[in-house]
Amino acid sequence: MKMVIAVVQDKDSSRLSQALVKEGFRATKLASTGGFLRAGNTTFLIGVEEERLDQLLEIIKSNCHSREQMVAPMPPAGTGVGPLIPQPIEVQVGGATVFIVPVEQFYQF
Amino acid sequence: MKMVIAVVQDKDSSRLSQALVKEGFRATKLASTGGFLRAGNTTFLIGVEEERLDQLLEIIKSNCHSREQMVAPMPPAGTGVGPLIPQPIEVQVGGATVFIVPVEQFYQF
Amino acid sequence: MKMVIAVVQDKDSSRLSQALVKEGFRATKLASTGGFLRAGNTTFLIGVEEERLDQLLEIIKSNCHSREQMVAPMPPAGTGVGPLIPQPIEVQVGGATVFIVPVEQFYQF
Ligand SMILES: Nc1ncnc2c1ncn2[C@@H]1O[C@@H]2COP(=O)(O)O[C@H]3[C@@H](O)[C@H](n4cnc5c(N)ncnc54)O[C@@H]3COP(=O)(O)O[C@H]2[C@H]1O
Ligand SMILES: Nc1ncnc2c1ncn2[C@@H]1O[C@@H]2COP(=O)(O)O[C@H]3[C@@H](O)[C@H](n4cnc5c(N)ncnc54)O[C@@H]3COP(=O)(O)O[C@H]2[C@H]1O
Ligand SMILES: Nc1ncnc2c1ncn2[C@@H]1O[C@@H]2COP(=O)(O)O[C@H]3[C@@H](O)[C@H](n4cnc5c(N)ncnc54)O[C@@H]3COP(=O)(O)O[C@H]2[C@H]1O
Repeated sequence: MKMVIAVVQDKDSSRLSQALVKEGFRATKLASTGGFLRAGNTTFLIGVEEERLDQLLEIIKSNCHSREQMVAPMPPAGTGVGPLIPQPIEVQVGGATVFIVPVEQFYQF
Repeated sequence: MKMVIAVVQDKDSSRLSQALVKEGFRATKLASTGGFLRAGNTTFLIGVEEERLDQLLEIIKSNCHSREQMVAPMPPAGTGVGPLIPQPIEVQVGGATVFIVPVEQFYQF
Repeated sequence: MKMVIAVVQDKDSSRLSQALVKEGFRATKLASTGGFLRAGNTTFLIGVEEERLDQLLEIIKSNCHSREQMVAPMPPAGTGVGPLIPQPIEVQVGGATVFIVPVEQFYQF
């Protein structure tokens, strides 16, 4: 068994959830925050049997989409530097960032 | 060392916390949501030395209880299908879903 | 690649985030709760290439500080035992509790 940890954009969270349910995948969702943009996103924990892993990755890939996000960069607090009106910059945010972690034992009580 | 990731029902979260403290287990709790029922639940992260793993699993098993939950199934948004008054269905929700993950290094700074 | 799971105190969360961004580390943050004190803390998930792991641990160590926290111990609910005015106790809370977990596959879609 593997644990898939997938960080996805909030905009894709419901669609991904529904696709997972439809194909019988089980998941737990955590509200999370990106370290860089400090915007909310969603972290999925999906325990999956190895033989279904490729199908799961396909579902994540097709339901999560890369988008551009405008960011007003913030100068570090208390430095006093940085322009009066910070120029917003464009950042490409990926559809999903996925980590596959080994599971040594799995139980349901 | 192992990392135990345990998804438990909110109703059992406090009792499990107290049992863990009483036996000297350390834990971090995350508010989570089930992918199917979309109801709140709790995800425990419990780092544990291998020799105490069986005792920990026993504590989780005895403090987390399986329950039935009524669910009004929602037709997928925007499909326009589904009955006017969806018949609620009964779902058995387990006491705990537990993943044991290897920890290669552990530090406290 | 490794997944670093770091539980840090809320007071250090922003400083740690900024230090990670400055050095090009990517992270996802989860609002969490300590099992013992039941106070809010922050769980960082940081996927990192093995060659940068030591630098990452150094950043966590230097940005997260141990502190004393006063706790009014609560007698277990419904036992009816415990003093009328529970004497607060002092608890040393570490800067960071860090677990390093193996990542078998990593994708960005
Ligand atoms: N130091 C930096 N300099 C320049 N650009 C930077 C940067 N840090 C991040 N970015 C850019 O900003 C996007 C949002 O990052 P954020 O950390 O808010 O939100 C991230 C974070 O929550 C998570 N994530 C990505 N890589 C991760 C990793 N190695 N470990 C843990 N979480 C990760 O996935 C979200 C989307 O990441 P993605 O890579 O698609 O998209 C990133 C990336 O394009
Ligand atoms: N492999 C896995 N990976 C990650 N997290 C996992 C997991 N297996 C279980 N969980 C977590 O544990 C909760 C309880 O799951 P359980 O299987 O006992 O109880 C489940 C199961 O009896 C049923 N169920 C879930 N998905 C189903 C589906 N596609 N079809 C029919 N019944 C389903 O509904 C109950 C509640 O599910 P829900 O998703 O809301 O909540 C799940 C989810 O948060
Ligand atoms: N093995 C592990 N697995 C998962 N998460 C872990 C962990 N070890 C630590 N943590 C997380 O890190 C926080 C700080 O732990 P620390 O050991 O520095 O600082 C701890 C420790 O000094 C003390 N403590 C915890 N449990 C205790 C107990 N049963 N008896 C006496 N002191 C305890 O209270 C402080 C706060 O603990 P709290 O649980 O609120 O918050 C913990 C918890 O959220």
